[in-house]
Amino acid sequence: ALHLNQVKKIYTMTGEDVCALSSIDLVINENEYVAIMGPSGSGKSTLMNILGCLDVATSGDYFLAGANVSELSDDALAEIRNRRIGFIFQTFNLLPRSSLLQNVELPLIYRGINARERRQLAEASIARVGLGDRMKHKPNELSGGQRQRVAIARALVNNPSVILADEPTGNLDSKTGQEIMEILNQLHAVGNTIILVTHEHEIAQNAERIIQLKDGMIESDHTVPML
Amino acid sequence: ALHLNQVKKIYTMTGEDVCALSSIDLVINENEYVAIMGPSGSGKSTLMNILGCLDVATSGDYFLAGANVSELSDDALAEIRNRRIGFIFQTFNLLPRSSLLQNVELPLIYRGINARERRQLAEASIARVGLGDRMKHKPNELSGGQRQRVAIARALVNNPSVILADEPTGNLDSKTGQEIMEILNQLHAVGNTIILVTHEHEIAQNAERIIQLKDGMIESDHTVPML
Ligand SMILES: Nc1ncnc2c1ncn2[C@@H]1O[C@H](COP(=O)(O)OP(=O)(O)OP(=O)(O)O)[C@@H](O)[C@H]1O
Ligand SMILES: Nc1ncnc2c1ncn2[C@@H]1O[C@H](COP(=O)(O)OP(=O)(O)OP(=O)(O)O)[C@@H](O)[C@H]1O
Ligand SMILES: [Mg+2]
Ligand SMILES: [Mg+2]
Repeated sequence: ALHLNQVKKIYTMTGEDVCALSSIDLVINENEYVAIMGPSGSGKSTLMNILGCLDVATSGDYFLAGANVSELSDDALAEIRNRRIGFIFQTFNLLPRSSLLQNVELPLIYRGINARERRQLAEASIARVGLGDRMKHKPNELSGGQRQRVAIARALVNNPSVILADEPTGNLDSKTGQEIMEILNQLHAVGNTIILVTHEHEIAQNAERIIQLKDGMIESDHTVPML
Repeated sequence: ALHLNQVKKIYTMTGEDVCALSSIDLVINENEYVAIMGPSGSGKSTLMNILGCLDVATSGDYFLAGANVSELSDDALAEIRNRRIGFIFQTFNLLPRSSLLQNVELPLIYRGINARERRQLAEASIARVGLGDRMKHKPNELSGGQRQRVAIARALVNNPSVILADEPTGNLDSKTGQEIMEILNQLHAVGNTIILVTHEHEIAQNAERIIQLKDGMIESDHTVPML
């Protein structure tokens, strides 16, 4: 389970502090499917970065599977980020000078997987998002939606049990967006935890629970009616 | 008017050519409001880059207000890109080490506008997209949707008469997205030409005409029914 307790995040800048998260209490259990929505600037990506152990809260605690994240060693944190959590970034964060294949292999390299198996796993992840015919392209030789799909393929290649997807369909046409949601839905069906930021209500309907953020606070938190 | 005649775009890579646009004939008249839709990878951004004089067709001609773009001088092209066309990029293309204000001032600097007037114009454009309180932030100190709005503010600061918007609301919640569409609708109402790539049907409905791309070709081209 992911458990945030009184989590605040303040960005300190010269002359002004920005309070991005104001006081978040949140529990997400294993195998939940949660959508996070809210206005631009309301703190969604900041919340995701803390859940993904990519950023640290200014105050409050984050318990991941019972362990207080601030007390974990660097190695333990690296292991979590690499193997347990798959993060799909809102702005993709691809290596510009590496090919699509190399970008997707990156989490496998960190794991020490041998070159042959790495290639097979990466190719499978790439094929699943429909980019098998673009493997040698670099990010700037791909369309916006293709880059988004590379970010997705990379996040999923290590079979993480928690998937944090920040606007995974923002650059995709409806059909391709639905194909991506089908991948996430399947991953949920086999037991993984899915946390998804989206601004599209149709996409949010794939989840079981919708959390609305506003000004760094949780405004509402409802289960999605079963159909 | 923007007139593409038998335009092809082929990206040449070692070992494979990618045909991004296969044979485009297209006329967009002054003050039209056009939405371009289509699957990921179908050639929308490539088409926008050619219309915006940011890229060159492999074959075929592009006439902009009667002039063949391939015959224009570098100075004439620079003037078009800076003053006549405002381009909102799908991946924002902001200067990472400059503040929001500096990013939006950039087109005004190229025009040789003095510092005081530049600042006023840039601040007005920034206020219009709701980021008045974020002016000193750099792009990595902004949310995804805020970065998108900086790209919009920058594209509009020179009052261009042709606006090319590539997924301008892809990272915005519905309400902020509608505020942006209201800006574009107002610009259309005062005589400007708006060409918008979007994957969201609701956003496309703001336009008068919807063009569907598929595999680098125009699949359909219809006027939007008046309501
Ligand atoms: N520099 C490049 N070199 C090689 N191929 C490229 C390059 N840029 C784009 N492509 C390819 O050209 C095709 C069209 O790309 P384009 O960016 O126009 O698509 P798009 O319709 O904007 O897609 P999206 O909706 O995903 O943004 C894609 O299949 C892409 O892989
Ligand atoms: N490094 C930073 N320094 C200062 N302020 C920041 C930084 N990163 C984010 N912010 C601010 O914190 C607030 C929350 O940002 P966040 O990225 O979490 O928003 P968001 O909900 O993801 O927005 P969007 O929907 O636009 O992606 C924003 O107002 C933003 O300007
Ligand atoms: Mg965000
Ligand atoms: Mg594109």
